[in-house]
Amino acid sequence: KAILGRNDHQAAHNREHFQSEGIFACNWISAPGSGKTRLLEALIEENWLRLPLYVLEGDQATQNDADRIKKAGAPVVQINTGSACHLDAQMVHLGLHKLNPTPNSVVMIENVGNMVCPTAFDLGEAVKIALVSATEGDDKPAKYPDLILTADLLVINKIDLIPYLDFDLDACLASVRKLKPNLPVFAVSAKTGEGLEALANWLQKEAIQAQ
Amino acid sequence: KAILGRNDHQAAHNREHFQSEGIFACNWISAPGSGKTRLLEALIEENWLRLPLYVLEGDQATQNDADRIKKAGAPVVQINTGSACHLDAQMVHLGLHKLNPTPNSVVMIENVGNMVCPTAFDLGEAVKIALVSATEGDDKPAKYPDLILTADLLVINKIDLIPYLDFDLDACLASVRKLKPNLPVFAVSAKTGEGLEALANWLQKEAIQAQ
Ligand SMILES: Nc1nc2c(ncn2[C@@H]2O[C@H](COP(=O)(O)OP(=O)(O)OP(=O)(O)O)[C@@H](O)[C@H]2O)c(=O)[nH]1
Ligand SMILES: Nc1nc2c(ncn2[C@@H]2O[C@H](COP(=O)(O)OP(=O)(O)OP(=O)(O)O)[C@@H](O)[C@H]2O)c(=O)[nH]1
Ligand SMILES: [Mg+2]
Ligand SMILES: [Mg+2]
Ligand SMILES: [Zn+2]
Ligand SMILES: [Zn+2]
Repeated sequence: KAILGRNDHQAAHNREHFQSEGIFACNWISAPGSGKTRLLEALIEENWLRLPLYVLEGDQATQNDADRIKKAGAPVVQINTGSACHLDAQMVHLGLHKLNPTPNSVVMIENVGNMVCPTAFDLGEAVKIALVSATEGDDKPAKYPDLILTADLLVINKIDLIPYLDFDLDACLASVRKLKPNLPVFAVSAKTGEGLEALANWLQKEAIQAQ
Repeated sequence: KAILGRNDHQAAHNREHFQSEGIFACNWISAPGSGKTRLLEALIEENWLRLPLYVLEGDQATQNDADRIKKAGAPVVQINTGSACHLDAQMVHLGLHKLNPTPNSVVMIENVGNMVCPTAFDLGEAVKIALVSATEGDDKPAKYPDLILTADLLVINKIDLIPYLDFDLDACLASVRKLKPNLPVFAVSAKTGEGLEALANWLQKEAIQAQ
């Protein structure tokens, strides 16, 4: 409880930073390997948002994701959390001082691959984006309700693989509706690009409003 | 630290329980949706272990996995952890008193889908089984090193999907070897059954030794 209190204090500080600079910050939360990095790579390469994109990468170990983001062409800082299972507001605060995003830009925060713990730690973001992938199965929303309940947006990724899976998109959407009826949902493939432009338009609209 | 100390005390109690009864207990740890439940379903249905199989299911919410295990034909108890991101030894202790596994049996503990936190909580098991699936990408061992470092066995699942993925099995194995050179690894498909009999034989051998 003390940990969360201290985190919320720092998160409020981050949020003030973002808001005073007109920066639109997103906290991407999902299981390991559901495609957070690949989605960011696609958004950066296609430049649909037509806004400066900055990335904060969170992982237990390695610079792998930051290297991929650098190759895609966006400024990025990698945070290694060690044994910690989530980014917290203090880590993000330190990361932001290295990243130095410009006013009216977009900061994408890719959290540690984890459907549970990151949902409890406010980073100061404007929106929490939950990601599930078709390969994980259609019952993940029901089984990890905090992920859905705390999300402002849900992205269902890897839809290109659905022909090879037992994934029932309608069942997945139904369990999402049961938990959070008005949650906006986009079904996409970071690989083929399907659905990405619509997602980018939603993000861009929110980003302009944040300016 | 106090939390881990109390957990270790209870874990030691669980371990005594198991050892005095000749029970072989496995703690299955992996990301959400990598196939823990499907693998257990297959092991139960095929009965390769030729030993009584009991299951303790851990999930934030729902009875979904326990229902699947019941349908497959094994006695099972579902533990719902609420917001907790991992099973702990006390939850397992309470679950065991409901499950009442017989002497010389096998208890499969399916942990909450999470590659990070469960690795830090001893449940009293004989072996920690780490599971990765090909759909998550080949860099997960490097990015989630605690999972590999604490594992007694690694299972790579969903190999049937490899033709449709960018998954480099050699790269995955190389990053595992870098962290833990002597870790036994099985590549399997819970869907097609490929590799499952070899995995079951390894488990059966360990189970007999535990009796
Ligand atoms: N077929 C297909 N594969 C995808 C898609 N998106 C990502 N992948 C693949 O899924 C694997 C994992 O993708 P990542 O982008 O590393 O996933 P992540 O969520 O960033 O993983 P962590 O950062 O470790 O939590 C990689 O092999 C990707 O190429 C998709 O839409 N379709
Ligand atoms: N193609 C293929 N699909 C699989 C395989 N194993 C599991 N699946 C599918 O992957 C999805 C997730 O499987 P689960 O067994 O629910 O995964 P889990 O690890 O138990 O998930 P959690 O308990 O939520 O962490 C389901 O749609 C399964 O049918 C496999 O070997 N091949
Ligand atoms: Mg990533
Ligand atoms: Mg399961
Ligand atoms: Zn955690
Ligand atoms: Zn007891």
